[in-house]
Amino acid sequence: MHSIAITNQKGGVGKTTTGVNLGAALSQAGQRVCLVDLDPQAHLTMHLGLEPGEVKPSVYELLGGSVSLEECVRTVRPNMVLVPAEIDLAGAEIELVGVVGREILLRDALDPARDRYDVLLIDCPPSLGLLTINALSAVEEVLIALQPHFLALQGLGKLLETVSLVQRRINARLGISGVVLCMYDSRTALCGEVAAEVSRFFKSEHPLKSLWQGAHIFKTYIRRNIRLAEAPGHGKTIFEYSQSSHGAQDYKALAEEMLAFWRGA
Amino acid sequence: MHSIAITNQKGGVGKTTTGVNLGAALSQAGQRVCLVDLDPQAHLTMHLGLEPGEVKPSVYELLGGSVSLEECVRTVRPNMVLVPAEIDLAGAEIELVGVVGREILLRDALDPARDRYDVLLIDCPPSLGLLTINALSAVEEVLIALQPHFLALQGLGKLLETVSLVQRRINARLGISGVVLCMYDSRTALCGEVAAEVSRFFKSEHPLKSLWQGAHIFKTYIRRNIRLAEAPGHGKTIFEYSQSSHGAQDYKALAEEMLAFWRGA
Ligand SMILES: Nc1ncnc2c1ncn2[C@@H]1O[C@H](COP(=O)(O)OP(=O)(O)OP(=O)(O)O)[C@@H](O)[C@H]1O
Ligand SMILES: Nc1ncnc2c1ncn2[C@@H]1O[C@H](COP(=O)(O)OP(=O)(O)OP(=O)(O)O)[C@@H](O)[C@H]1O
Ligand SMILES: [Mg+2]
Ligand SMILES: [Mg+2]
Repeated sequence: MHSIAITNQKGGVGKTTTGVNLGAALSQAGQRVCLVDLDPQAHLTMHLGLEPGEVKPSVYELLGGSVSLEECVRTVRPNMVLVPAEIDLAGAEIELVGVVGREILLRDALDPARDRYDVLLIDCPPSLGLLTINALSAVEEVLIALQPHFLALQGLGKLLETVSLVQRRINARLGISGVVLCMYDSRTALCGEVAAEVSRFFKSEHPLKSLWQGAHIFKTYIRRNIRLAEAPGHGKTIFEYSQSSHGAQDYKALAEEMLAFWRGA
Repeated sequence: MHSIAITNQKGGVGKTTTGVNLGAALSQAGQRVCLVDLDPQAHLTMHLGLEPGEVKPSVYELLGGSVSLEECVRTVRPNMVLVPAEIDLAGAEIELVGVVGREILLRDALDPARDRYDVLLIDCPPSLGLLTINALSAVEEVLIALQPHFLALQGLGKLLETVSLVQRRINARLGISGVVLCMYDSRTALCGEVAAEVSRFFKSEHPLKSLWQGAHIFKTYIRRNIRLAEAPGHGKTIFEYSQSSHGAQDYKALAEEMLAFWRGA
């Protein structure tokens, strides 16, 4: 099973939109997909159309160890299940502060997933706190969603340090597997410049270089497309909302590129 | 002094961009402005061009009570000073968990600002954790930065509950003073629909309605403009980077609308 954490502590860069639509595209390609919403804002959960009444037990109870994975998953689409988030999760980082093994609660809870799914996608909140650390401790691959703006590059170093820390202390199998540029506006020079800068950065000599040894900077860019912002309001994936849009084309292409990369690797 | 916290737990909606450019516009209109960067990512600090070596003592030391406000402020532009953030702040929420009066550390530290500045603008991180609570406990006005997308509306309720909680338990003078729509794309129907929804929401009957009794939904929208995303890469405000851009026009108009609102109120 490919276990992937979609991360970036910078807010609003497309993590959740990628979780929903990359997950949907992979499931449409026949992969059994398990999505985990690890953000107290629960946007992934809402994006897929779940009502507030349908979200218990959630990832919060799963972290607390009071339910099994099987009791939490909801089939949300053909071939795609979701472990939802809801507002109680907002208290988790403080509540879990003193718990022994607080960083590996999710890893233990997700262990049964290995035999049941082909892809595990964890949507992280915009922070490097305990929830994101749980995601990084539970997976083998980090997919960085990046908005090609200047401030995006600033956060990258800190994110990589955090991944490195988890890799050294908790999860030796962790690595950066991919970087996907989201909200790409091809009419602007800035996006192209930042994309080139990202590419240079990942090829350069860097003390943490081994972390992204096998990383793949996706050739597919997710272009800025208002349909991607409209779909959540209807509780739909981009494929249900607007099959012919650029957003649908790009996420389908991203999934195909990812599958090809897995086959080739 | 108008003391304002720029908040929204949703990431990437324009809080920092508003902090820099509204602050700059107000200072250019003759207001003495004090900016406080309360985000461990320190994007406001970087946006104004400070080097990593120039940021101690920072807001972290201010919260810890080891320095005074006077020792932290840097004059970054004519009429505008900054209390910078830097990476140590990332540990603050955990370190301060057990401290008595942990929510009012910032309020106490900013008390000297009252006589020295006309406007205090605090840039908050994308969360409703202890740092944002400190900001809400320290100010009288909340300015909500909102991206007119569907998911933006979902977070609003939670944000208002948090403001209400702080108002009832810690800071009776707190209220929502304004809502500014950022990253507005007038070519899309979605932005107009969400803007109308926001307007309806703030006029409707709601148990927390008293919180936004005097609130002003700004008529000025900050349009999506790539210049606003380019300016941080040069360490410049939009006025220094591209005086004639839509971004500069919009933030100047926002400042004028805010000043008129203060005079009229
Ligand atoms: N390619 C795109 N084009 C247009 N809008 C987009 C695109 N990708 C995402 N959006 C919209 O931008 C906003 C932010 O995206 P999203 O919520 O996926 O980011 P995020 O990184 O998960 O944010 P957070 O850090 O708050 O979790 C949402 O309103 C979403 O619908
Ligand atoms: N009106 C705009 N047009 C185009 N780009 C913008 C606009 N406003 C902000 N940006 C860019 O969008 C990104 C997010 O904006 P910003 O950092 O101000 O949001 P934020 O709410 O402070 O994010 P965070 O939640 O991470 O603190 C930045 O790269 C910024 O330069
Ligand atoms: Mg998200
Ligand atoms: Mg910010």
